[in-house]
Amino acid sequence: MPRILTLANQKGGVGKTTTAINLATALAAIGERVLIIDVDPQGNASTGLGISRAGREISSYDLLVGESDVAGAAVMTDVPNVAIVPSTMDLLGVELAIAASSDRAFRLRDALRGMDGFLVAGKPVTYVLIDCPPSLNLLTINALVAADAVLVPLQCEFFALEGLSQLLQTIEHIRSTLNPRLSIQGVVMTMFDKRNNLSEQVLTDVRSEMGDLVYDTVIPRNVRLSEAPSYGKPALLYDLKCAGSQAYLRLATEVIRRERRL
Amino acid sequence: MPRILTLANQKGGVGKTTTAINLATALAAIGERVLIIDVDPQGNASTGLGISRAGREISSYDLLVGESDVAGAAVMTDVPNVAIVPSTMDLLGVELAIAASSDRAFRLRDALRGMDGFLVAGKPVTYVLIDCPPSLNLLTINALVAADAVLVPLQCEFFALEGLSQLLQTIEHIRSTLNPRLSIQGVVMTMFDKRNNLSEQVLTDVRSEMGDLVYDTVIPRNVRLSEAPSYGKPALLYDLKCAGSQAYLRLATEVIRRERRL
Ligand SMILES: Nc1ncnc2c1ncn2[C@@H]1O[C@H](COP(=O)(O)OP(=O)(O)OP(=O)(O)O)[C@@H](O)[C@H]1O
Ligand SMILES: Nc1ncnc2c1ncn2[C@@H]1O[C@H](COP(=O)(O)OP(=O)(O)OP(=O)(O)O)[C@@H](O)[C@H]1O
Ligand SMILES: [Mg+2]
Ligand SMILES: [Mg+2]
Repeated sequence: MPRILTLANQKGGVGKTTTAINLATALAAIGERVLIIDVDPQGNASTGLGISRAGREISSYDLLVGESDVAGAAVMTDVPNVAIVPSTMDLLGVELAIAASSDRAFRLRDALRGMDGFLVAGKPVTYVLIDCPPSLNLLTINALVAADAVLVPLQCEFFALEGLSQLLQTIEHIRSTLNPRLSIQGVVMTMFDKRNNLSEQVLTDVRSEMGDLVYDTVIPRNVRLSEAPSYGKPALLYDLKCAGSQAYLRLATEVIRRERRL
Repeated sequence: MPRILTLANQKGGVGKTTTAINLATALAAIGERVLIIDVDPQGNASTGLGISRAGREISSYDLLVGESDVAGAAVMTDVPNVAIVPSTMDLLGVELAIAASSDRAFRLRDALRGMDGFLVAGKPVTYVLIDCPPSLNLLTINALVAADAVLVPLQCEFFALEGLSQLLQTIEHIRSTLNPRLSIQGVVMTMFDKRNNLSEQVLTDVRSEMGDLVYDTVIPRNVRLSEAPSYGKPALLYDLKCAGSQAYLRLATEVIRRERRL
């Protein structure tokens, strides 16, 4: 069974999708085989990896309503050893479609349990990364219930701090009710701008509040990270040498080191 | 009756809250009396205007479930002529609370129809601004149904473009089913960074696609805008001379000019 990491934060625009795309690519670069599950109806992770609308015939919607399994829904990306189950706006209707069923919170977990036959480069997947929408709705709950651990992208901004305690409460609630194995892998600080004091201050506040949970690696604000998706590529393929790509490579080795410690 | 403008965009982190706070302050600075309704469970607009947790005894949750009217829920802010109905995390439960009732999409509209007795500086409110969460859920639908017009904050980033057509479809759908008077007041480009080509490219793309709907005023990326909320103040009170504050003052005069043309 692969390790399942969910990228969650109900605050919008903090770097969940950018982290999902570039961390997946970096993990693949150091030898892992990665499947991304895009459960955000916006489908930014799918677009950022170059999956056209036509390539999303079968999507994470089908996985959640039980009309497809992982092998049927996953598509390879242009990144070696990275596959994705893409998303479409159909996901907006999933809450309606499954709200009445008693297993509505376990749909994604159960779908991922049936992925043994799915191979990437002829071998089983070692990591699954799940990209969430900016809310604590049934899609994000499904991702938290399916996960072994949560990776929290946190922007170095004042408003981002405000939502952190709510997110931690939700994770604890899921752990104590629906998914006892759920832990926090770590908190990754994003869009750090060394020219502005606010970034420094938020970083210091979060490190003092969260301690070792905060990764040593801090992702800098770097325009190459926001340019890459318009070419349908992760930053590591668009510009490997840029500060953003290098930070995600460091993050990948730190994630693996933490996984080994478990 | 005041003019009701809703700030909506399901893409996260594009500047909805920053625009709600600073446009409200700028409108008040040019003589309007403004009420903000915070319907985002994160409560960033409430925090950014200095409303403590204790000051949110009655909130937009109570408005939506019918346990309070505007006069009972609104509190004055430190900004002259700006009041707010604050929000709390209780809002996360509102969908459950009102999902079964047939008027669930009209709760906010009906609550705002009953605000005649609510006065700011002894006079009726002239503008209501509604700040939405980053999703197209029942809270955002309530805000679109209650509105006369929508103001769309759009970040100068590639991913922000992707969600625009979906948002426009949703607005059109609400207009044709639940709120025939709903129009688009305009699209305001935010976090424009003149140092990077991507900003320029996105601005050009949006102007060619949306034409006159795009305000002439473009909000620059300006760190003072993101520092101000940590002091519980709008940027106009924190640093009136900064580029961000000056842009929001220009936006306010442009919004009024468009309103007058109607
Ligand atoms: N380190 C960075 N430096 C510069 N830009 C970044 C960085 N990380 C992300 N971005 C850009 O900031 C915007 C927000 O990032 P992203 O879309 O990944 O956040 P998100 O949390 O997934 O948003 P949402 O809440 O809408 O899902 C995007 O336009 C992205 O390209
Ligand atoms: N023009 C700007 N320049 C610099 N920073 C900005 C600007 N506008 C907003 N910000 C900052 O960017 C972040 C996102 O903005 P904001 O929270 O207003 O967006 P939002 O759309 O309301 O987010 P959400 O989708 O989570 O509700 C905040 O930390 C804010 O302080
Ligand atoms: Mg995203
Ligand atoms: Mg907001």
